[in-house]
Amino acid sequence: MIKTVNLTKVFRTDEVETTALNNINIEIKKGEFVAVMGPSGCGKSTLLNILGLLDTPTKGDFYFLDENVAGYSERQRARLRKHNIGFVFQNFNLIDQLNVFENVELPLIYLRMSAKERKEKVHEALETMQIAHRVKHYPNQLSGGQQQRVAVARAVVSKPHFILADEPTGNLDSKHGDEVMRLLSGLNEKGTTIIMVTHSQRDAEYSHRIIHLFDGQVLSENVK
Amino acid sequence: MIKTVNLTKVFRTDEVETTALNNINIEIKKGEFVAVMGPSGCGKSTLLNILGLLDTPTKGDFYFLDENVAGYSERQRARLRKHNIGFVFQNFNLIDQLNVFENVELPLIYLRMSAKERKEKVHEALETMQIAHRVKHYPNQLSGGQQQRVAVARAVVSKPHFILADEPTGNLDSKHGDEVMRLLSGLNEKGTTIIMVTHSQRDAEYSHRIIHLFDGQVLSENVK
Ligand SMILES: Nc1ncnc2c1ncn2[C@@H]1O[C@H](COP(=O)(O)OP(=O)(O)OP(=O)(O)O)[C@@H](O)[C@H]1O
Ligand SMILES: Nc1ncnc2c1ncn2[C@@H]1O[C@H](COP(=O)(O)OP(=O)(O)OP(=O)(O)O)[C@@H](O)[C@H]1O
Ligand SMILES: [Mg+2]
Ligand SMILES: [Mg+2]
Repeated sequence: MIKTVNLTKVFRTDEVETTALNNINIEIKKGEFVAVMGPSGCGKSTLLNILGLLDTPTKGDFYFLDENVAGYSERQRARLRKHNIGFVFQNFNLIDQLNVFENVELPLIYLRMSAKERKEKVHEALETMQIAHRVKHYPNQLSGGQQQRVAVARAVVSKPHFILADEPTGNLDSKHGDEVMRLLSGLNEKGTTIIMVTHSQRDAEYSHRIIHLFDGQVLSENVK
Repeated sequence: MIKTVNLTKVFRTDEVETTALNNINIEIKKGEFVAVMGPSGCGKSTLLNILGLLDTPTKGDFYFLDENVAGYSERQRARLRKHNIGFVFQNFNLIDQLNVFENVELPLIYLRMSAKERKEKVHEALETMQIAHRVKHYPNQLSGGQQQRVAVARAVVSKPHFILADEPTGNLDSKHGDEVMRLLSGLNEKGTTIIMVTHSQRDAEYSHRIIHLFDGQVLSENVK
């Protein structure tokens, strides 16, 4: 259960002040599959980063699993995040010094799973994303779409309660894109709450509800 | 005029040998607008990097403007590249230490243009990509789609003879994506040769011809 109350985010640099989010009020129930859409620069990634406990609001409240986490420290947020959230980043954020196996394994190391069990789960995630044949490659030895698939594998490997995905199919052909969407759908049917930023109307069709953002504000919400 | 003869590219790492391109024979005429499509990992970026003189073949010949450049040194390729090619990278490759203005200005500095003329051209490119309001921002202060638009602005700013674009609309909503495609179309009508890798059937509609790659080989070519 995720809820924001008058959520505002302002970025300040020497030159410029940008209000990326302006009084956002949204609620996401357990088990929902919500898409977030809107023009480039309207605040989607900023919202997802706050919902994913990677960033903090400037003003307003944010309830995550019924705790008001708006004022939480980095350490408190990291703890909540590691136990609950799988995140697919818009630019993948793979670790260049780790190979594909090690990148996907990382969330499981935080959960203190045995090496044998980690190996099983990593291979399962890689097989699902059809990237097992690149297991020993490093990120800079992968195509753009292959990096994206590794990023998705890493987000799902621990079967987290929440998956937050920022444009998970942007670099994929339609066949691989559909496979990612089917994976997310399947996890949602088993109870995973999914919040997905997308520019693709086609991907948004998999969701229960679409939140439209514009210029840092909620424009509308369509229930499908 | 671009031509490849039995072009082959093999990547070798300690563990693995990957044949990314396998005997590619293609020809692109001056003034054409060619789209390159195919599944994730099939060799599109590898091909574009070689055509764009950023990488060299393992075997085979490659004619660029009637010179066989397959064996050219980095220095020779860089010189040809700076005077002829604008490149939009799949992961943007913006320089983090330079702001938006400086990133877009970079190709013009190599061409030894006056500061006044550079400023005019940079502002024109930024206006066309609707990103002028972010001119003093640094890449990590931009949204994914804004970074992509800066990358496109940089590729077109010197009005080069060739534009090579690797998935130029992957992070853009349909409105901004269409604007990029209209810009490329417009440049093509004025004589720019365009080679565009894309996963989007919609973007491919703007091209004269689509080359389909699969597993490192040319599968087919459709003339539209
Ligand atoms: N530096 C490298 N070392 C080893 N293998 C590589 C390297 N770069 C690319 N490859 C491999 O070469 C193949 C082709 O990669 P390429 O980036 O050209 O694919 P692509 O068609 O652009 O894919 P996408 O649509 O996912 O961007 C892939 O299987 C990739 O794993
Ligand atoms: N660190 C930052 N400093 C300053 N401004 C920022 C920063 N990060 C984002 N912004 C600005 O906040 C706004 C929202 O950015 P955000 O990344 O959320 O957009 P988005 O909706 O995800 O766009 P896209 O579809 O292009 O990915 C943008 O106008 C951007 O320039
Ligand atoms: Mg974004
Ligand atoms: Mg590619």
